[in-house]
Formats: sequence, C-alpha cells, structure tokens
Amino acid sequence: EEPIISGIAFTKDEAQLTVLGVPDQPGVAYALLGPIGENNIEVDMILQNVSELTDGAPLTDFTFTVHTGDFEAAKALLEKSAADLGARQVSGESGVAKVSLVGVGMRSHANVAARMFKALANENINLRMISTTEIKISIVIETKYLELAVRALHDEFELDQPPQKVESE
Amino acid sequence: EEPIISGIAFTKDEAQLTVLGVPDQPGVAYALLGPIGENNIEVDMILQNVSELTDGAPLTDFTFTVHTGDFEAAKALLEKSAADLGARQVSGESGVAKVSLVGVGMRSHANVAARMFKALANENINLRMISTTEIKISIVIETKYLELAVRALHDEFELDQPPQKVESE
Ligand SMILES: C[C@@H](O)[C@H](N)C(=O)O
Ligand SMILES: C[C@@H](O)[C@H](N)C(=O)O
Repeated sequence: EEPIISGIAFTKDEAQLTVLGVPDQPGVAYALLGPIGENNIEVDMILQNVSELTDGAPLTDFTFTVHTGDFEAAKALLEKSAADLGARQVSGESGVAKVSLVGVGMRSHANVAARMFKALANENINLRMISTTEIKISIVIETKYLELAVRALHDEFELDQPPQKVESE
Repeated sequence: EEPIISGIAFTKDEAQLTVLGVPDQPGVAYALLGPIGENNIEVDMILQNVSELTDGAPLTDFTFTVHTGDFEAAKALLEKSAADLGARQVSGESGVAKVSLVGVGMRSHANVAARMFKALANENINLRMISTTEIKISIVIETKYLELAVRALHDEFELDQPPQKVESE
C-alpha cells in the first residue's frame, strides 16, 4: 500500500512533564493521570515506553504534554502522586512543540518515518519524543526548532501549500 | 468538547523491540529505523520517550513493534545498528498485543484515558507501553491479557457491539 502524505500539523505552547522511575505495575498509570483529569487539565499526548529492571524493580518513565499555561499546576499534582508512588523524580520542559506528518496508508510506515527523521537530522534537530500511528508520525522537539522542522518536512515531502497550524492537533 | 468513543481496536501477533540506552542526538532515530524500512519490515508503532543523563550522556530507549514473524530479522538488524551507536542492549518481547480506544473529541482526553487505565488496572493488566493521540488511546500489553482487556473496556465504555478486530489497526 503506497503511503499518501496529506500534510504537516503542529502544536506549540506545549509543555512536557515526565515522572521518572515509576513502578511498572498495574494501577500506576491511573494513579498518575487520574488527578490531572480530575483537575480539568487538558492533556495532548501521553507516552510511556517499556520498563527496565533497576535494582530488581521494573521502572519506567511516564510522560504527557499539556498547554504551557498548565505546566505548574500539572507539575504540582504529579509531584504529589510521584511521592506516593515512590517515583524518583518529576521533570519537565515547558517549551516544546509537536510536529506531525499526517497521511494515510502509512501502515508500514518505516520508510516514511525514516525519511522524516533523516530530514530533521540533516537540520541537526533532536527528536525528544517520537510517537506514531498508521495515520500520523509525531515528534516532540524544542520550540525553537519548530519553524526549521516544518520547513524541512515541507521540502522533503514536497508539500506545496504552506504548512497549516492545526490548533486541535 | 464531549468525547465520543466509537470503539475498540486491537492487533495481536505483534512483537516489541527496544534498543536500550541510545544516545539522544540528532540522527540516531534515522540510524535505527533506516535499515528496518530498507529491509521492507513493516513497523506498526514507534515509541521513544525523553532521555535521561546517564554518566553525563543523555540516553533514551527506542522502541517499535513489528509482526511476530519479523521479530528475528528486525532484532538482527537492530543489534548491528545498536553496536555501531554504542547502545547498551537490544531487548524484545515477541508476544504483545496493542489495544486502542478509538473516538473523536478526545482532545482533553485525560479523563477518558484515566477511565481506560482504571478499567485495565482493575483486571490487574499491566500497561507495557502507552501512546495516545486525540483520536486514539493505545496501550501495549502481553498477548495473554488481550481478551480480558477488550472485555474490560467493552464493559467500561458500554460498547454494545462485539469488539471488532481491526487488521489494519
Ligand atoms: C507504568 C504504568 O503504565 C503501569 N505499567 C500500569 O499499568 O499502570
Ligand atoms: C533518540 C533519537 O530519537 C534522537 N533524539 C534523534 O533525534 O535521532
């Protein structure tokens, strides 16, 4: 199936929060996210990779992004939950942007993603986070690289209209 | 905006591969994914969380999933790239399943995701990986929990038709 790239979407004014070293056990994701939702803080993406054994306990990092304006409130809630769970630390970065290549038929999208990653690497842009689905390949980068990233992808995928900022991306 | 849950999708016969301790520097994601795509191995999801300083160097883990049948070939390619990059190790799990809650209007989907995580935690199902977008909340679990997970979400979200396995999910 040939992938069709329909465009580039991005959001800026995002903040990333990560709880480092959480126990990889049932109930932990709920414990971390519950208070955030209950406080009506909007969450854009949630990301958690597999755990590793650290001194015999399986630990992983739980990350999500919020609007920059909610960074402090979310951080405070997380620090409380993190302490209860015995997590190591809460860290964050309040100036990140998400850039996504949007398309269809990207099921085996390894080649499309590799092209995207190469285009960004050529501009020396570091990919802080990566998260993909069949219709969207998203990366999170520092906000200062946003314009450069969008142009690089625009050029690489020969998207002839100016990139659209998609508010609800 | 009220979220509308349209259904549950899942894929089984997936295998997860992770390169542990890769340098968080431009070009690394491309170095890892390039050979996979060039060898025509289909990749379902790619997931990478933020890095942590380990002995002064920022390191992270790079994960992707493939069909179970491609596990060995992909692992061999990764081990080669991992060695070139000085990554710590390649690990994998060849029996995982992805379960996704699919909907619209889930922009501030913290509450929907929290409900999903709680329903699964109540069944003692461990969430190995989590990855979300505005229209899909995906988790990766051990294959043995797949049926239990789908039923739990089916009940929690009162989805009255039997869950559909979506091959192209
Ligand atoms: C880390 C967290 O996701 C845990 N695995 C859980 O199931 O809740
Ligand atoms: C780890 C990897 O994603 C790296 N940050 C890169 O930009 O390629």
